[in-house]
Amino acid sequence: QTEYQSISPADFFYRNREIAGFSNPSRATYTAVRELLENSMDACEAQRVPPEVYLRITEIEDKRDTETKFYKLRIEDNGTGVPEEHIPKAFATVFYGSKYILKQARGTFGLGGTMAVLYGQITTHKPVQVISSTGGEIHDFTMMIDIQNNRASILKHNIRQNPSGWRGTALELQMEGDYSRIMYRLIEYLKQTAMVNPYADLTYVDPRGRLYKFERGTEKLPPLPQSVKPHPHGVDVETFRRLIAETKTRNMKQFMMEHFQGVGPTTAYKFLDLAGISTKAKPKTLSPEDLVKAVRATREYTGFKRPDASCLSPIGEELLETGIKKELNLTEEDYIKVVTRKPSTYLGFPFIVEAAVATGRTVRKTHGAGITIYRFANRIPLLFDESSGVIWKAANRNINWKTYNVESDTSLVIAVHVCSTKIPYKSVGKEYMADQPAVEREVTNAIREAARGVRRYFNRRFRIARESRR
Amino acid sequence: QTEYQSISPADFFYRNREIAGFSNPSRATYTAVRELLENSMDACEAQRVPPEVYLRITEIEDKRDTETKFYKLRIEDNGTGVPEEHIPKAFATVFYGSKYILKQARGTFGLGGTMAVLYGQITTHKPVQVISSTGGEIHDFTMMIDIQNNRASILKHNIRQNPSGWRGTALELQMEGDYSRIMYRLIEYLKQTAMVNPYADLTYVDPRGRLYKFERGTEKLPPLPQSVKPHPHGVDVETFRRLIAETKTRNMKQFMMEHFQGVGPTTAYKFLDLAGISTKAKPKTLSPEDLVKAVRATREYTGFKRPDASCLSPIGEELLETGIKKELNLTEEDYIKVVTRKPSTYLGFPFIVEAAVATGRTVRKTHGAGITIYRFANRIPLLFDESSGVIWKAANRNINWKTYNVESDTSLVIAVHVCSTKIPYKSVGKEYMADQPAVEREVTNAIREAARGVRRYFNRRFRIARESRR
Ligand SMILES: Nc1ncnc2c1ncn2[C@@H]1O[C@H](COP(=O)(O)OP(=O)(O)OP(=O)(O)O)[C@@H](O)[C@H]1O
Ligand SMILES: Nc1ncnc2c1ncn2[C@@H]1O[C@H](COP(=O)(O)OP(=O)(O)OP(=O)(O)O)[C@@H](O)[C@H]1O
Ligand SMILES: [Mg+2]
Ligand SMILES: [Mg+2]
Repeated sequence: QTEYQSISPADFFYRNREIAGFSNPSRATYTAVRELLENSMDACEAQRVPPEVYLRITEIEDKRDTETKFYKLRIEDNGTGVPEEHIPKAFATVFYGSKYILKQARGTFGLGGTMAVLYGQITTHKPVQVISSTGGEIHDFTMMIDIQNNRASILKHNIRQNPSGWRGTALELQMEGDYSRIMYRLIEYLKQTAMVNPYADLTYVDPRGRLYKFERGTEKLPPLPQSVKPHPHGVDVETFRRLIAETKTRNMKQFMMEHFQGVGPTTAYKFLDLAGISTKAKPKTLSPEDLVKAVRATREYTGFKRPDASCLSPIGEELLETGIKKELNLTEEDYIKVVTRKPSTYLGFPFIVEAAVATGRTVRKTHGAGITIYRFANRIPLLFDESSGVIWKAANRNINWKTYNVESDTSLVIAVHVCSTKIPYKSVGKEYMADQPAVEREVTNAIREAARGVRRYFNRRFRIARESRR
Repeated sequence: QTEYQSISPADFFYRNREIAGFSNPSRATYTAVRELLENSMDACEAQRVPPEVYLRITEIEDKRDTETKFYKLRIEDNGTGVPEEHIPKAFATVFYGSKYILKQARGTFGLGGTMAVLYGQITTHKPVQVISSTGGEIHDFTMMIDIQNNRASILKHNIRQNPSGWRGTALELQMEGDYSRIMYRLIEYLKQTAMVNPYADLTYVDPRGRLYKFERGTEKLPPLPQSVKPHPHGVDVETFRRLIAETKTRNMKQFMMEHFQGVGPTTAYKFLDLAGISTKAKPKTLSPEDLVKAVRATREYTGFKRPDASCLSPIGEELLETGIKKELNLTEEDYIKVVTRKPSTYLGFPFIVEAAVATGRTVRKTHGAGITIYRFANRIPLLFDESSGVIWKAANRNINWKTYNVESDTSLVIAVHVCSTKIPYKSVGKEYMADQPAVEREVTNAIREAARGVRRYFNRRFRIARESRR
């Protein structure tokens, strides 16, 4: 009499949508905008063009319903576009996407865009319209999600010619929301996105028709991250098993060199020796015991090269400084110190921490006394659950600010950006990062390094003030 | 050149296992025990038997590997057992289970048991063994998870006779872990489980062979929750659409009465009138516009009965007091006040808050000065992320303790239990509950109600002390 059932991934997130950040109409408005904008930014960077993103939120008049509010969200970008055969899955299937590879991107779960579409659909019963082109024909889909089967129901599909060779994606959906409750944070999210993506042009028209324009401060794009092979330290039995199942190599020495980064002939030989596996062994004939021996040896062997950070794309000190100065309106009367740490790893995943500390007259005028923290992960601004995350922990518990001449009434802005092939988010809503020990160490050290710059600045001003009194 | 792929639910949680609570070996040890024990408790309560659960963690000797530790986890219960045809899916498929219905249970996602099996497999490459019977034959499965396809690979399946009519489930898996780091919290989890489930016998043997026995304080089980129909307030377009797709009713009046709780003929008539839908309309011919009108009307119509709380199973004041006294060793020199609130709802989901406040000599001796908070959701102890959750927020920010004669050095224990058909967890790791406004209100009021009892106790003791001085 116990009844069992399985549910689709879309059904799971339909039932538990608060776990994906759609907990109530105002928060859902924020998350929908976030997910769509991050998709556009990823697509533009992949296309290597300075992003042009246009976002419009329109309120839908509803004479009878004064409690609940409904909005039309429209977003357009000049990114890669989505090929015809992938459009239905990209926007109407959970756990489908192009970011499941070992390369830094804002997207990682294959879930966000579809969740925005899903939330719109279950609150309004309206389909989503996606118009996209990769340079050829323009595909115009109107679709809904068949939630129980985690796939698209295509209501309309028009194909148009593309004489101007437009490339990009436009998406329009309708959803229940609560704009006035979330307005401040939404604008703040856009502003902070501009701060760490100063090469992007963002145009936003709000429900009252007001135009917000975040103009690019530079045309210079950050380096394109490269997809890399896994590092031996990030390996577990399942990863190893999958590589073996797919490999075309004929012996274990070739296997190690082919499938992992930074493994040359000598390293492969020494590693296999430690693991107790013959270099001539055929990978596909490895026993389960050998598999486990190999994985354990990846942790014990200390001769592997440092992880390859070409899969990462830090903002860079120049762009970060440009972005912060532009969005915080810093002048010559302010001081800013930007720091980029060397690549590090946690659990085999490479990451880089960048930090900036700013102080001065403008900072005091706009932020008041005390420390204000801006948090970023893979160029995504984090605006919620501040005290739960690793950046707040590092700034508030690991640093003795008095030693940097920072008092409780000093006006200070700290910005921290963590980029990685895998951001240690604690939930699929991407609210905050877990305090992984290696990440916490690097964030702490980055802030300290930047704080030393601020201390020198304070000392210099103190000396100047003292000189001028004599 | 952009490559797209879909991944299975098991693959998603394999890649993002920290989101399910498997962030590192010590935390994984805790989460695995939690998920398995909660499955056993659910199964015993469903079978209406006082739970007998046996848990054993054994360290697996590994002469060469001194850094990483490996353990065998074994758990046995006298619950419902799992029918043969469902065993592979129950333990090796993500998003499969028996708790997707509108009824209170510890399990809710269809994911936890499979995650424990998955984590064990990817760290040891060892299969899981599940032995179970629903009273008939005993089925003994040895299996692994085919992660990329989210299904079981059955390595062995033996069927044995069951002359004694044993009923229950035994599961054994191997996993990497770190027992010493998590030991304190694991024992605390077991102790708090005993506190709110005082009808359960829990036996635990730790890696050093030590026996921990939590004996039942009563044979009396709490009321069995009943599966209920949805309340109209919990309805969105998708739920409505699914009910219509499956309905056998012939008109909308019948439809409303058949598929929702607490809707009689008069209520159906008035509701449909407000929605602007004819009582005679055939459900399957409703237009999309009518569907939306009906869903909006469910929010505006104020005449629905209060939600049916028979789907809930609060611990009850008697059992809660028994459990707390037993596990905290309270004596006649301690005071405890237990409170059960009336059922309430958030977003259409019914919930009940129960709270207890205790103080006295034993509390002071064991807990020291200050307030200690015990948190429970559907009888699951919550031991992590205390300051992120709604209970901590209510106790620390919404209550002025001085007005209850509680000073900063007063020794106080607060226990709060929230039970619901849908606990507002913020993540699939079930660490803490979101501060849904209705839930926050009820938790705050429950604590205040119990605190008033404590105030009377303090006043009484103060008067007695004053009398004895005269
Ligand atoms: N504006 C866009 N331009 C180009 N491709 C897009 C766009 N929006 C979505 N896509 C494609 O659709 C896929 C699925 O998007 P979705 O947001 O659901 O997941 P994701 O971005 O991969 O991961 P996450 O859930 O972390 O956001 C993306 O991986 C991308 O390939
Ligand atoms: N010890 C057990 N006895 C009986 N049935 C069990 C047992 N363990 C698991 N099951 C069955 O297997 C299903 C899947 O378990 P799993 O833990 O993966 O999900 P769940 O308990 O439904 O939800 P959650 O992810 O929240 O724990 C359960 O719903 C239950 O039907
Ligand atoms: Mg995305
Ligand atoms: Mg479970």
